[in-house]
Amino acid sequence: MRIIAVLNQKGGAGKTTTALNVGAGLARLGRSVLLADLDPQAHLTCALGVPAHSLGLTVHDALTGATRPAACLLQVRDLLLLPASLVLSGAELDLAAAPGREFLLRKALEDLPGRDVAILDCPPSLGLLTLNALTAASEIVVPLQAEFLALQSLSTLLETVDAVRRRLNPGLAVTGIVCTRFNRRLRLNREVAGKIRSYFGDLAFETHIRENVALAESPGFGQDIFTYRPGSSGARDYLALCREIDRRQ
Amino acid sequence: MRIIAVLNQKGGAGKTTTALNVGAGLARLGRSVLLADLDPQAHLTCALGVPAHSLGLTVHDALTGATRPAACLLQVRDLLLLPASLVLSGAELDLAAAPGREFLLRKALEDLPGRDVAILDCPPSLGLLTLNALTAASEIVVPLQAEFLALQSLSTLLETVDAVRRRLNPGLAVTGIVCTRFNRRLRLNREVAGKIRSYFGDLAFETHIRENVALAESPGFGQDIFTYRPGSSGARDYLALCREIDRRQ
Ligand SMILES: Nc1ncnc2c1ncn2[C@@H]1O[C@H](COP(=O)(O)OP(=O)(O)OP(=O)(O)O)[C@@H](O)[C@H]1O
Ligand SMILES: Nc1ncnc2c1ncn2[C@@H]1O[C@H](COP(=O)(O)OP(=O)(O)OP(=O)(O)O)[C@@H](O)[C@H]1O
Ligand SMILES: [Mg+2]
Ligand SMILES: [Mg+2]
Repeated sequence: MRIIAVLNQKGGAGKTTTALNVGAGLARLGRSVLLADLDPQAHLTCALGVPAHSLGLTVHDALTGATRPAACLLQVRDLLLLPASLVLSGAELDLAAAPGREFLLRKALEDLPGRDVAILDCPPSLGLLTLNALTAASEIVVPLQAEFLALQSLSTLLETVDAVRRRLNPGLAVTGIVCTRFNRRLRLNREVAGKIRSYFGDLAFETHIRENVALAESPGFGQDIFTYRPGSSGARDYLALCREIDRRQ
Repeated sequence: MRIIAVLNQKGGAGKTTTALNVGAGLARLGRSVLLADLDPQAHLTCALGVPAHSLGLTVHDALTGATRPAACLLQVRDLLLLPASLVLSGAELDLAAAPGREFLLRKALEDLPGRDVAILDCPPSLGLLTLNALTAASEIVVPLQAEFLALQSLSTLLETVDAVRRRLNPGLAVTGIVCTRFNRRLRLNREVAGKIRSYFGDLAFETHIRENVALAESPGFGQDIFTYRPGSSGARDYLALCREIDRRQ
């Protein structure tokens, strides 16, 4: 199983939007997909139309060992979801002293039914939940808005990935960096995207995800972009990104 | 001294942009201003042109008591800055067991020279650094992008503020909620802004900060919007917001 962590400690990079629509896009390409929501905001859970406040078991129970992880799974259309809720915000402190605290998610995923791909949505930090994702993952996808502040955080992120690869997860690969909310009419977006390509070469995906309000609207209907607005530029861009991810095995 | 925490656990809400430009705007209105960067990403420090990686003393030293807080201050044009660096990302775990861990910033600010206003930029989480800001603050300003996912996080944020008011800081007031990156041509932005006004009434600022690429460019030059592009809509909107904040003592 490919386990793809979608992460960037910079807030608002497009992590949840990318996890939702890459998950749904890969399912359309015929892959069996598991989504895991590791953000205490539970936005991926909410964007799939699942009311996070009314959930019984969540990923928090799977991480703390309160229950078998398989018992937390929900089926949402053709996707399996390991949902989150606000309870997860206690995880950083609850699990800080647990032995093997970085391996809890990796262990939990081993208990789940096999899928082709698992996609992990991370919170905007490099704390314990993100470390769990990096330790469980076989690869990472980094969404990023092509603006100055976002570029500053990228080197810290890649240093953290290196440290995880050296100490916790030797096989961790970087599948790619994708520009989100991209507007090619803005010089700033073009310049920053150009810098990414010159610093990181092939790690930069060919596909940019263009600014498209349908992508910001679809979570309000509990739908991915392919269900909500199949003809939109958002749907086309995320399908193109999925094909690139599919090719970069 | 007014101590204004700029916070929202939703990533990319416009916290750093608001802290930078409200700080600079209030200074233009004749107030003496202190800015404190509580985000391990150190984006406020970076946006003021201060290279975070080459700093000696930072807010981390002030919080842990390694040094007198006044020794960490930097003068940047007409602003005083309590800078951050990446070292701060260890604070959540370093300080987790410290007695009175939520009061560390409040104590540190007492050691600093008196100013009219202090503005605290918070990370995208409700962890210990944000709790320190909420405990030290006399009031909060909440920037928010007028989109569906951002609206979901708002109720959790206001519940946390209530809990801090009850247990740690009885005087904590909510000065207002401001829509950032606002585009009145988008129905989504108009609808969400309308919901904020109907749910929160006068807590919603009259001023919206319009989408304006100059606001995303100015940090790349280490400048606030008034220095970088004084005639821009970003400068006009942030000055209008400063006047509203000034009036809402
Ligand atoms: N290409 C796009 N076009 C328009 N809106 C977008 C696009 N991508 C994301 N958005 C919107 O931008 C906001 C930020 O995206 P999102 O919430 O996915 O980022 P995130 O990195 O998950 O944020 P956080 O750091 O809070 O977890 C959301 O309101 C989302 O709907
Ligand atoms: N009104 C605006 N118009 C255009 N760009 C903006 C505006 N406000 C903020 N930005 C840009 O949007 C991005 C997010 O803003 P900012 O970094 O200030 O948010 P934040 O809440 O501090 O993010 P984080 O959660 O990572 O701390 C930045 O690249 C910033 O330059
Ligand atoms: Mg998210
Ligand atoms: Mg910020």
